[in-house]
Formats: sequence, C-alpha cells, structure tokens
Amino acid sequence: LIVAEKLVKTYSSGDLEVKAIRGVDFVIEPASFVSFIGPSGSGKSTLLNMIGCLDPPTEGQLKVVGQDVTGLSRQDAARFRGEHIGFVFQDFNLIPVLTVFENVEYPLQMVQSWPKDERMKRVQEMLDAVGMGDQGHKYPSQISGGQKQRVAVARALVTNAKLVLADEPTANLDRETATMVIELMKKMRDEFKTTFVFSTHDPRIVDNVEITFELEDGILKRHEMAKGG
Amino acid sequence: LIVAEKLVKTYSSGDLEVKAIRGVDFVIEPASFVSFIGPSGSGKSTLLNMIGCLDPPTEGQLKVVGQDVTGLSRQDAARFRGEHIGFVFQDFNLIPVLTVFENVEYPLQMVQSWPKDERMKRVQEMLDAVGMGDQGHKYPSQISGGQKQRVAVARALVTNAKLVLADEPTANLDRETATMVIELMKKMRDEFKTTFVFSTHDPRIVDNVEITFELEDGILKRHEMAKGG
Ligand SMILES: Nc1ncnc2c1ncn2[C@@H]1O[C@H](COP(=O)(O)OP(=O)(O)OP(=O)(O)O)[C@@H](O)[C@H]1O
Ligand SMILES: Nc1ncnc2c1ncn2[C@@H]1O[C@H](COP(=O)(O)OP(=O)(O)OP(=O)(O)O)[C@@H](O)[C@H]1O
Ligand SMILES: [Mg+2]
Ligand SMILES: [Mg+2]
Repeated sequence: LIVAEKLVKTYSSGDLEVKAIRGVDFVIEPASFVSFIGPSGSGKSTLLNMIGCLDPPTEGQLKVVGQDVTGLSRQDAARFRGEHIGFVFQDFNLIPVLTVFENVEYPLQMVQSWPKDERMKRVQEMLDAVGMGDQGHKYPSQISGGQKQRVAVARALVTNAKLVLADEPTANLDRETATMVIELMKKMRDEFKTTFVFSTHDPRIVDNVEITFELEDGILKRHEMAKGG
Repeated sequence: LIVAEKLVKTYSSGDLEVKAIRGVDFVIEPASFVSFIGPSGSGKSTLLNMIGCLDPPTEGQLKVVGQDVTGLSRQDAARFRGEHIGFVFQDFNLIPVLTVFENVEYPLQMVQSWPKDERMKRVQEMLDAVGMGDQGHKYPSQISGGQKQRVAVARALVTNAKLVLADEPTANLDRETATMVIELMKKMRDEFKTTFVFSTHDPRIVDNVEITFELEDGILKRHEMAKGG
C-alpha cells in the first residue's frame, strides 16, 4: 500500500537547514497495523506528514495507495488525502469555531459528500465509539486534552479511509481510554482491511502492532517483526 | 504548601453547565513529589488550573504557598503566579512569535526582572538540561511535539519557583527523554525543596511520586502512599 524509496526531507528557512529525514526506504502492505517509533525529534511526524501528502518529500519516491504522490500539486494532494487518508495529528488540530460534532462531520460534508442523514448517523457512531457520544455540542475549548485527542481520532476514522495515519493518538489518554481507541482501530482493520500506520512512544500501541520501524536522527535503524504479529 | 477544602469548579456557558470538580479536599506538604491521576475528563487539568491560580474555584477554599488564593483578582493572581509558580501546560502554550530561547527567557524578563547576563546563563542551562541546548534559535512551529513539550518544561522551571505544576509533562516523550525530565525535576526537589504536583496518565511519573491522588468524575477516590515514597 505504501512504498518509500530513498525518502529525504530537509526543512530550510533562512540559514536554518534541518535534514529531518535523511534517506529512508520501506514497504507497508495493505491491512497492516504498524508503527514508527524513535526518540523525540527523530523524524516520525515528518515521515507521517509525507505519507499523508501534507508535506512533499525533498528527494526520493513515495507511492501511497498505488499512486505516486511525490510530485503532487497542493490541490491534487488535498483531494487525494480527502479520498483515501484519515489523519490524527499530534496536536489534534481541531477547528475551534466548530462543535465537536461538526469537527467530526467535516470530512463527510466538506471533503466528501455524504447525504445528511447518513452523516448524522455516522458521526454519532464514531463519537460513541471513542466515548464522546454525549459531548457533541461542546466546542474544543470546552473539553479536556484527552477528549480533544479522541475527537481527532473519531474525525480520522469517520470516512472509513483505506489508510489511517495516527501521530501519537494515545499520548493524552488513560489506560482504559487508550485501550478503547486501540481496540476500535484493530476492529476496523479486521473488518474493513484498513491500514494503520502509527508514530508513537506509547508501549501500549507498540505491544499491539505487527511491525515497528525504528527511526533515529532521520534514518531507519531496523524493522522489527513483533512476535505473534 | 497547598490546602484545599471542599473545592468546586463548575463551567457554565449558555445552558451548558459542567461540574468538573465536585467537592475535593487535600493537603500537599512542601517539597512533595505528588500526582493527580484519573481517567480522561475526570478533572485533573481543572484542578491544576485552580491550584495554579489560572482559574478561580466556584466554591470552597484554596491556600497556596501560605496565601489564600480563593478570592484573588485576575491581576493579583497573575502577579502571585509569576512570583511563586511554574506551570507546564497540557498543550504547551508556547508563544509562536518568540524563539525557543525567548520563550524560556520570558518569565525571567517579562514577569520577574533578572539582569540580562544572568538570564542568558540561566536559559541556556535549562535548555541544556532538557536536551534542547542547540535549538534556542528555532520557532515553536519548527520543532517536534516532544521538543515543544520540553521547552514548556524548561520555561516552567526557569524561575526556580517554589511550586511547579506539570500537566502531562511527558505525554509526547520517548522513554529516555521522559526519564531525563523526571530526573531533572527530582534533582530540583532535592536541591531546592521545590514542590512538584503532576497531573498525568504516565506510569513513568506515577512510579516516581510519593503520593497519588485519584480523581474520578470530579471527586477524589483515595490517596495512595507509594511504597518507598
Ligand atoms: N471550559 C469548559 N467548559 C465546559 N466544560 C469543560 C471546560 N473545560 C473542561 N470541561 C469539562 O470538564 C471536565 C474535566 O476536564 P479536565 O480538562 O479537567 O479533565 P482532565 O482530567 O484533565 O482530562 P484529560 O486527562 O483528558 O486531560 C471534562 O468533562 C471537560 O469536558
Ligand atoms: N518546520 C521545521 N523547520 C525546521 N526544522 C523542523 C521543522 N519541523 C520539524 N523540524 C525538525 O525536524 C526534526 C524531526 O521533527 P519531527 O517532528 O518529525 O520529530 P518527531 O520524531 O515527530 O518528534 P516527537 O516525538 O518529539 O514528536 C526535529 O529535529 C525538528 O526540530
Ligand atoms: Mg512528532
Ligand atoms: Mg487534562
């Protein structure tokens, strides 16, 4: 589903030049449940942003869901993302002027075009699934950190995208709520063959994935097949 | 150092009324290393915000560092915070238009009034201590999630405040960096008798504190003295 060859990402602004990803190769099969792991600053979010077509590679080749995304224009990248990818951002990225319900509804209404009654049903279903079913009327500023994180998760899963990229989706969650979120994602992978790619430090996620790709200073150290993966 | 009696916090806006903290009592001694724990949405951040004089209680009494803070005006609360409290926010709350260095320098320059050469030395020392010593020139938008978190920690510790409140300070950190941050805080408690009050789900912090206060639905379930405190 995802093929990366010699991927490089360099951030430049003024005299600042940071080689965040310095030559990375990997293949991720459909319906995988995998994670990038590594120290803070090692390049996990940068890599996820490239796979999710949010940020173009500086060098190298990247195929996602069969499509070469390396040279996509901003507009084509946005359309591609809307059709194929669900993304949980490390800082949640909720829209402050929309309610929790409207935030989760957004991809169904403004990006895809689901009819209203189907949207209402689907949004409520996802909010219930992350334990936020009675909070739909609130605004992001009126909910806790872990509640924001769960709304971000619900939004990433709502379109039933083929590929879900989740950047630290359980960082702000207690054990029970984290388990609820991980179980929900496993269920979607089993039922719909959704591919899940995580970036995380959370051992609770690492214990549940089949493969971990270890990043350090922008390069992949090794691939580890989890036992019983 | 901290005495809370029958503390209540109710958020009201329009017809929305949320009893986030519903009657909480506790005492925290000076130089303690303690944590509030509990499920997402249980009221941890709300409680920390009251102790940190960021948000007034709706009912009850609260004494911090010997001062009754229950009825403080916004201005007096701000001055009191600046003199006595360091706060690590769950969402970091860095100032986007200031560099990393300037963000950490802010409490020393704009809140307290340290002379320039002492500020420069102290800021660099704190950045080095959280592993961000070479990142001072960057802006918050140019660093990773865990790097932002560490800058927020450095800023909370820079004034050598008597009381440090840290809301999920390790949520975005890998094991080594989290250990670095926890060790730094323990060292400050041993050396300067700083009181540390955490709100967290992270077992790495819970393993290191002497007392955990467990919150659920806005009330305290129990106090647990950790073995070997
Ligand atoms: N401004 C607000 N208006 C209304 N309700 C609020 C507001 N802020 C928080 N709440 C609610 O108060 C409750 C406690 O929130 P709080 O942020 O203290 O939880 P928390 O324990 O820190 O959770 P987490 O672990 O997810 O960070 C939650 O149910 C939340 O939705
Ligand atoms: N816009 C930018 N400009 C310059 N450097 C950047 C930018 N964004 C990220 N970086 C740098 O690139 C490196 C990788 O960042 P990235 O966010 O991918 O790390 P990460 O592995 O996700 O870290 P964390 O676990 O802390 O979230 C870091 O050293 C960071 O400072
Ligand atoms: Mg990151
Ligand atoms: Mg919180």
